[in-house]
Amino acid sequence: EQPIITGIAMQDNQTKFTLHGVEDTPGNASGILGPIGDAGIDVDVIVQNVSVSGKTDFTFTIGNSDAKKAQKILESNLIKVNYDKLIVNNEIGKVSIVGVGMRSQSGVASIAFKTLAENNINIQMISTSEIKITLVISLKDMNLAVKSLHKAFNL
Amino acid sequence: EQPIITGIAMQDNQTKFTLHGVEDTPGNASGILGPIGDAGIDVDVIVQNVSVSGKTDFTFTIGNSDAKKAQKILESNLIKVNYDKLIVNNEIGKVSIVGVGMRSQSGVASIAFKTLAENNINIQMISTSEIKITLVISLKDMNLAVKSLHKAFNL
Ligand SMILES: C[C@@H](O)[C@H](N)C(=O)O
Ligand SMILES: C[C@@H](O)[C@H](N)C(=O)O
Repeated sequence: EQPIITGIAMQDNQTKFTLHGVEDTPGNASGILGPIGDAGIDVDVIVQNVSVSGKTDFTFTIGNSDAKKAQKILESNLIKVNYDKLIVNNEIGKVSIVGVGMRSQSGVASIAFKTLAENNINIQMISTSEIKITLVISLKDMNLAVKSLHKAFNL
Repeated sequence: EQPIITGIAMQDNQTKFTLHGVEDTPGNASGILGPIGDAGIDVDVIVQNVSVSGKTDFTFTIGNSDAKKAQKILESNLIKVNYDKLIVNNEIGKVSIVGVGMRSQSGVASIAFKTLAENNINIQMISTSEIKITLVISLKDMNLAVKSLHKAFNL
């Protein structure tokens, strides 16, 4: 099945929260997102990779307008969730390659990664699905990223 | 916009590769996926979280039948990509909550996380999009995960 790229989407008004060093045991993902959701905060990207030493990082992005509220919750309203450090970054941009049939994404993802590498743009986060390859990069790199990806995918 | 959950998808024939301690500098994501893609290996989930100390983990899943080939490439065919350790795990299962309008995912993700937590199922990896919340868990937890998620979402 040949992937069809339909567009490059971008978002530059988000804040990324990383709970660094969350214990990788049942209940912590729920313990973090529960209070955030209860406060009516919409969450966009959620990324968590595997733990290598019993601890992992739990990262999510939200709109800038909810950032203060979210920070307060994470710093004082979590129940039974331990983490080492909270990292907040609003100098991020989200760029997504949107398409269909990206089931075997290696080809499309490879082109995207290569394009950014050639433009010396660092990829901070990656999260993929059959219809979307989502990349979080530095806000300052956004224009160049979107422009070069459009060119790379003939859009 | 109210999210509509259309189903719980599962996959139990994948192998997860984690390159632990990849330098978080431009070119490494491309350096890893390029050779994998060139070998005709289809990649399913790709997850990379932020680096906290200049290094990060790059994880992807592929079908079990490609695992031997992928391992060989990662151990000897990468060019200019340094990493500390390669972690291979085929005792994993992928369970996804599929729907539409999960733009504000906190509600749906919260229910999913809570359901697994209540069943003492550890969530190893998380990757989300508007149409899919993808969770990687232990293979042995798959049946219970799928059953309890069906119940939680009234499917
Ligand atoms: C880190 C967090 O996701 C944990 N593994 C959990 O299942 O809740
Ligand atoms: C780790 C890897 O993703 C790196 N940041 C890159 O841009 O290629």
